[in-house]
Amino acid sequence: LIDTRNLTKIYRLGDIAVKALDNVTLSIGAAEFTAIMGHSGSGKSTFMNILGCLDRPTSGQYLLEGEDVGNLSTKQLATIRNRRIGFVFQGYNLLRRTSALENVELPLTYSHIPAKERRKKSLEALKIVGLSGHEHHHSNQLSGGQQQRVAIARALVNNPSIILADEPTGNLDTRTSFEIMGVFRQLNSDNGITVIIVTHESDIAAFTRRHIVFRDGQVIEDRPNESV
Amino acid sequence: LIDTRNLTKIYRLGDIAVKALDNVTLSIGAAEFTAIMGHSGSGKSTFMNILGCLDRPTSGQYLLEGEDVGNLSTKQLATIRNRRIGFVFQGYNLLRRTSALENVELPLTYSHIPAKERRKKSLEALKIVGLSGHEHHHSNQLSGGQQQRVAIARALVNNPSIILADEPTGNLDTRTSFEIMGVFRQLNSDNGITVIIVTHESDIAAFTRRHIVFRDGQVIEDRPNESV
Ligand SMILES: Nc1ncnc2c1ncn2[C@@H]1O[C@H](COP(=O)(O)OP(=O)(O)OP(=O)(O)O)[C@@H](O)[C@H]1O
Ligand SMILES: Nc1ncnc2c1ncn2[C@@H]1O[C@H](COP(=O)(O)OP(=O)(O)OP(=O)(O)O)[C@@H](O)[C@H]1O
Ligand SMILES: [Mg+2]
Ligand SMILES: [Mg+2]
Repeated sequence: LIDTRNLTKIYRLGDIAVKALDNVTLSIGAAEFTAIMGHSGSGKSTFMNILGCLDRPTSGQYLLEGEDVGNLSTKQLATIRNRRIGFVFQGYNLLRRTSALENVELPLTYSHIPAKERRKKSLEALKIVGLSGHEHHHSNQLSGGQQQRVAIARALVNNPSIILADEPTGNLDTRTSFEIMGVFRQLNSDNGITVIIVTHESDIAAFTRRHIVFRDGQVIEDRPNESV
Repeated sequence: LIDTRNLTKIYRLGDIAVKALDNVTLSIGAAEFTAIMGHSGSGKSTFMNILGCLDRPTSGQYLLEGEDVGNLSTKQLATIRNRRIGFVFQGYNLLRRTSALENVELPLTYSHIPAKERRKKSLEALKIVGLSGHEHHHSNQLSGGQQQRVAIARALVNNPSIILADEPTGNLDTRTSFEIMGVFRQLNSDNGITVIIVTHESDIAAFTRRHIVFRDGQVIEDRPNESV
């Protein structure tokens, strides 16, 4: 499903070059449930942004379902992002003075789904993450963990085939974190959705079946989850 | 040092009243090292915002060093915030297109400290959180965990007597989290700084000496850290 070959990302900051990703070559198959781990600044979010078609590599290839993403037009990339991929950003990226419901409905507006159906799906997604009752609250009226869950609901609402979640439980208490991981696990086992989670917590990574570890832009470890 | 009596915070959202804090009465002494825990939406950030003089309660009292904060003018509150309290926000609240160094220097500009001294203190604070070499990068060029550490450095730079940190390790890998907690522990034991940390992770709370647990705006548990 996902194939990266010699994926490299270099940021130029003045006269310094930061190699955020350094020749990353790996494959993630359909219906896998994978954790991406590594130190702060090791390249995890950069990798996720490229997988999610939100950013392009400096060099190397990214094949999504056999198709070279580097050859796609901006329009084609936007369609993939809206239809096939659900993305939970490390910083949530919610609209602050917009309600939870409207934030969650946003991806569906691109799919020409009737308003009634959009609302129904969005309320369902908010229910799944435990936010029933908060649908009309604006993002800036929600707690940190509630905002994080709105971002998660938004990633689920368009029935994506791939979920990319960058630290989705960073601001959640243990019980809520485990509920969310239970949701991801169910989407993976029941619906065959490929789930890739960036996390730094081992008890969150424990829900997944494969651990990929980054350091300084490189993959230094890639193994099955022994504790499963 | 910190005394709250029947502290209550009610948010009005349309015709609904959300009781974010419900009669919270507790005391935190000087040089204490305390963890505040509880489910998402239980009132932790609301409590921290009031302690940090960033918000006022709906009813009840907050005494800081014996002084009723409710009786202070906006100007006096601003002085307390800038001189006595270091605050790490759950959402960091950094200036995005401003360098890490400038973000960290910001609190010092209120203290009429000469530019050379401001820069020196800020570089030192960035070094303490492991960000030497990143001082000139803008916030939006830093990873999530790097941004979080800029926010922590900014809270340390004005030598506060109280540090209030709302989920300061939520986006940090385990090793970096433990380094940061080591910094807080040292500031507490060597400098007598009162440190109050919101966290949902038990191995982070393990660094502290007292655990306060919130649920639905109330304190349901308040005990020493047994594992110390
Ligand atoms: N500005 C606001 N307007 C309305 N309601 C608010 C506002 N800020 C917080 N609330 C509500 O108050 C309650 C407590 O919020 P608070 O941010 O203190 O929770 P928290 O314990 O910090 O949660 P988390 O662990 O998710 O960060 C929540 O139910 C939230 O929806
Ligand atoms: N827009 C940017 N411009 C310049 N450098 C960047 C940019 N984004 C990221 N970087 C750098 O690339 C490196 C990798 O960043 P990335 O965000 O992928 O790390 P991460 O593994 O997600 O870290 P964290 O766990 O702290 O979120 C870091 O050194 C960071 O400073
Ligand atoms: Mg990141
Ligand atoms: Mg909070």
